[in-house]
Amino acid sequence: VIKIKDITKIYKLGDIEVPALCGVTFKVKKGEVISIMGPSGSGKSTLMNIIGCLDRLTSGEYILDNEDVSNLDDDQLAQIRNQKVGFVFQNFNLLSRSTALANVELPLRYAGITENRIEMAQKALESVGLGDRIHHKPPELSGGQQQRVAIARALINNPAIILADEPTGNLDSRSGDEIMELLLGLNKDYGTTLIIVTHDPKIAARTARTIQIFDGLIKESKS
Amino acid sequence: VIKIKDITKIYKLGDIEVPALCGVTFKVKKGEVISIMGPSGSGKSTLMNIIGCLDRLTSGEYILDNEDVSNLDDDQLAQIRNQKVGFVFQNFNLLSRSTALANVELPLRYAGITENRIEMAQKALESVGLGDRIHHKPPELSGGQQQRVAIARALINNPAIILADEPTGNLDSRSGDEIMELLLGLNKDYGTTLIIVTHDPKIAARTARTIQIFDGLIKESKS
Ligand SMILES: Nc1ncnc2c1ncn2[C@@H]1O[C@H](COP(=O)(O)OP(=O)(O)OP(=O)(O)O)[C@@H](O)[C@H]1O
Ligand SMILES: Nc1ncnc2c1ncn2[C@@H]1O[C@H](COP(=O)(O)OP(=O)(O)OP(=O)(O)O)[C@@H](O)[C@H]1O
Ligand SMILES: [Mg+2]
Ligand SMILES: [Mg+2]
Repeated sequence: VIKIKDITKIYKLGDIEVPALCGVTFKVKKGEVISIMGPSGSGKSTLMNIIGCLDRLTSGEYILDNEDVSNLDDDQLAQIRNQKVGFVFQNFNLLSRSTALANVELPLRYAGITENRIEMAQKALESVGLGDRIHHKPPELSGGQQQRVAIARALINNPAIILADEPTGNLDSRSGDEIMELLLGLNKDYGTTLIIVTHDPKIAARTARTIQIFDGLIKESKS
Repeated sequence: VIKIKDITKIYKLGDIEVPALCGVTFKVKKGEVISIMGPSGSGKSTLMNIIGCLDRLTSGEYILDNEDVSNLDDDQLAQIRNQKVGFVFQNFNLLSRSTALANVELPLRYAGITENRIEMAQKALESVGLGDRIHHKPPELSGGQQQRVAIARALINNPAIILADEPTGNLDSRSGDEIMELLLGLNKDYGTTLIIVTHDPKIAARTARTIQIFDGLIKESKS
């Protein structure tokens, strides 16, 4: 479902060019569960942002669901994101002045859903163990609770592809296991494609295949 | 150096009371290296904020360096923070419109240091592996790089106490080891007291004593 070919990403900082991805090629089948590992700064989030249509590649080709998305405009990318991708951000990206409930409900509004939004959002928060925190705003939540709100928000539209950028970095191992159970359950029940960036080898061990990234290049890919 | 007795912390959200710490008592000796572990939401960051004089306890007693800090006003707490404590925040708390260099330099300005600030800040960033990223602003850095800027900033004044709230959550295991080497080196060379909140048992294993927190209470403390 995802085909990436020779992707480069060069950030421009004034006159300086910062190469973040230096020619990345791989494929992900529909319904696959893969993990991405690599040192801090190696390009994992950059790659996830391109896969999730949040950022543009500098060169190369990205085919998503048989459609070339490499050269779409911002509105077209936004539409693909809303319809196909659930994204758990490394820094959560929650609205700090809205409650957990309102944060999780937001994708439902964008999807034009008019019925039962509150119930659906509450259920999603219960599924990540936050049923008793739904009216707290992000500054009134612990780091791991904020992370779980971000996870609940990514799942709420039952997207075909879930991209999770270090989803358990702020969680104790038991909460981390519960999140993996939840994600793997979606894969099992709905065939959701999962791409999980992680620094935790125990999380990676629960995925079918691990891609190692190093200095913007894929070093190896093993199952 | 740190004596905490029967500390409670109750957050108020409108009419609702959220108990975060329910009577915590422990002592930390000068030069000790301890870790704090516990489930997400159990009260670790709340405890760290009280120890670091960033937040007030609801009841109980906190003696720091033989001085009762339980009832100081905001200015007095700020002074203690600047002089004695280096804090690595779980969510980094970097200034997003300032470079890494400016962020790390900030505590030196507050301490009234007028000479060599840039060199000292650059050296601190090199010590966490970010010598080639000093002019990047936080949005131009990876998650783990932002975490390392936060660490460099906490160390720059060579404080007597370092409080690190999940300092390796966004780091691969090798970068995490390098950070632990750095922190333990400060303890060895300067007798810096280290209190490290972590979800990683391998990090905790490198500390002399681990305190387990559960639902706002200390469950056990073992070496
Ligand atoms: N400002 C606040 N208002 C209300 N409740 C709060 C506030 N800050 C934290 N809490 C609650 O207090 C409890 C303890 O929070 P704390 O941040 O100390 O947890 P933690 O142990 O650091 O968790 P994590 O491992 O997820 O970072 C949580 O249940 C949280 O929802
Ligand atoms: N907006 C930007 N401008 C310039 N350089 C950037 C920008 N964003 C990221 N970078 C650089 O690109 C490189 C890759 O960043 P990326 O966020 O993809 O790393 P990562 O593998 O996710 O790391 P981590 O594990 O620390 O999250 C880093 O060296 C970073 O400094
Ligand atoms: Mg990243
Ligand atoms: Mg915390």
